[in-house]
Amino acid sequence: MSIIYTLANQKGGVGKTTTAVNVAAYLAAEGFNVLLVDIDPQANATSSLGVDRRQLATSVYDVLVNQTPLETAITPTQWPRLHIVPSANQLAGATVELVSALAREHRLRVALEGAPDRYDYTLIDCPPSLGILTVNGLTAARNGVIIPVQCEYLALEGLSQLVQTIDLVRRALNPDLRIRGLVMTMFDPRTNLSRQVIQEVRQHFGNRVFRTIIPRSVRLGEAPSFGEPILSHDPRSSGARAYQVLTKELLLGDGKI
Amino acid sequence: MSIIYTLANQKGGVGKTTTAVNVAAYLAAEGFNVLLVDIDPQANATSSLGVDRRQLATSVYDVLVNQTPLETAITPTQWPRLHIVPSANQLAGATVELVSALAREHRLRVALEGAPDRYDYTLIDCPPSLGILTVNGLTAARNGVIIPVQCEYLALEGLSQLVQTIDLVRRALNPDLRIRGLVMTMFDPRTNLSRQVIQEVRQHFGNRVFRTIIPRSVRLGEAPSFGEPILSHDPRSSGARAYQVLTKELLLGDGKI
Ligand SMILES: Nc1ncnc2c1ncn2[C@@H]1O[C@H](COP(=O)(O)OP(=O)(O)OP(=O)(O)O)[C@@H](O)[C@H]1O
Ligand SMILES: Nc1ncnc2c1ncn2[C@@H]1O[C@H](COP(=O)(O)OP(=O)(O)OP(=O)(O)O)[C@@H](O)[C@H]1O
Ligand SMILES: [Mg+2]
Ligand SMILES: [Mg+2]
Repeated sequence: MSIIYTLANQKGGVGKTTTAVNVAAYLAAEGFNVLLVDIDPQANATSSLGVDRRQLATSVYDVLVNQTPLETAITPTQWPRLHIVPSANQLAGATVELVSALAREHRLRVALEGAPDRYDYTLIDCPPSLGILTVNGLTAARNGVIIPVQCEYLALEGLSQLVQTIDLVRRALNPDLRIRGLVMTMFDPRTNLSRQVIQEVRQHFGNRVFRTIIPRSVRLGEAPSFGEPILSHDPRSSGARAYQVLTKELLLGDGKI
Repeated sequence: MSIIYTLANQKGGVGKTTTAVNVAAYLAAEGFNVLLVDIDPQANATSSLGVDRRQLATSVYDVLVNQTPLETAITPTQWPRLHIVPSANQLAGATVELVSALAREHRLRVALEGAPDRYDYTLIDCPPSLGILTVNGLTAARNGVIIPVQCEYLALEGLSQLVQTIDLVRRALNPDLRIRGLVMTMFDPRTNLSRQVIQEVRQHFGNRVFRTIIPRSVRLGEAPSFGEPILSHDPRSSGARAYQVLTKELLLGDGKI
């Protein structure tokens, strides 16, 4: 049984994709079999791993809307043990297409339960909204949700709304849903703002905030333009180190190391 | 007749709210009567101007879903000539509530046509998606859409999807819809990535890219925590200067100065 984590936060640009892609890559580098599922119509996780979404026959769109078996959409990447279920632009239409579908919130969970049992970890990258795609991601999150939080004031504002949505999904759709942890991202040590935001988040969420803080690092922004995770693009950068340490912290908490 | 611009880009965290709030504030400072309409359920534009959404009787939710007259939702801010139609969290539910409504894409356009004719400019801030709320924003955009583009690689990827959506809305809902301009945001002169992204955007969009470039400036991230636009928080910062110059460039192009 794969451990399934969903990366969610309706605030845009907070590092959901960057965290999903880089934690997935370090998990694979540590020897675990990893599946990354991209349910964002922007397909940023797909292109961040060098997969060209125009070349694909099947995507997560088919899995969710046409109930195609997940297995047919699984695509290997250049990195051993790291596979992806890619997204595609037509997923943007899924929101409307799924509105009257039966058990529409469970499509992803059901698809993942039918997946081959060869993955140790499954990470799901969500779009910046609390619509049907993110609700699918939260319903499928067997082991919890990982919430990237940018070290910016506006990123604080949306957290209470996100927690309310998580509570709703726990009550109505996924009784096991819990917050696995909050990851502070794009930390800039030169500014008070970054420190204040971390302090504020720690006050509210206590030890559910991962100790590892991800610094702002240009290398992390460059890596997707080469279609590779940071461990390939620049493994000695501060961003790479931080994601490596975060992955270790996650594995420790999961009792895997 | 108010000039109506919509700020849209489904990529998250690119500076839609920051651009809407600060251009609105500088337009008001230049003597124009300005209405800022916040159709993002996160309500970041609302809190960036110090308006407490929990205290409000009516919001843009009532205007869109209950067809309450826009006039009743208009709220003054501390700054002369700058009014806002605030958002509220329950707007997140509007996407589902509006699905079967008649002419659901025209709700905002119709509401704005019923607004008092005392505004020179109306700016609409959208959420990071291409759903019904952003489509309402694009349908209401009488004079065009302003597209903030973060100087990051992943921000490039979504532009073609956004342009396709704009074309769709022009054909089906708003024949006058055009791109008023693209604003490059969070420019970091120390990195090649920023420069490459600007070059790439200029190649595709030519002179539809505003000449004014908004630099990354911590002050811009701080201002919302004080509930004020940058011209109040730190008028001499690089971010303030850039938004002042951008506003002048917009006014020049509109033949207002
Ligand atoms: N620690 C970091 N340092 C510098 N840049 C970063 C960092 N993390 C992410 N970025 C860059 O910031 C931008 C936003 O990050 P990302 O796209 O991962 O966020 P997101 O939450 O997935 O966005 P969306 O809401 O659009 O899905 C991207 O261009 C990314 O490359
Ligand atoms: N030029 C800038 N320099 C530094 N920080 C900025 C700048 N512009 C915006 N920010 C900060 O970056 C974050 C993202 O900006 P903003 O919220 O305006 O983007 P958005 O596109 O409206 O996001 P969303 O997609 O969630 O609506 C915010 O915390 C904001 O304060
Ligand atoms: Mg993303
Ligand atoms: Mg915004």
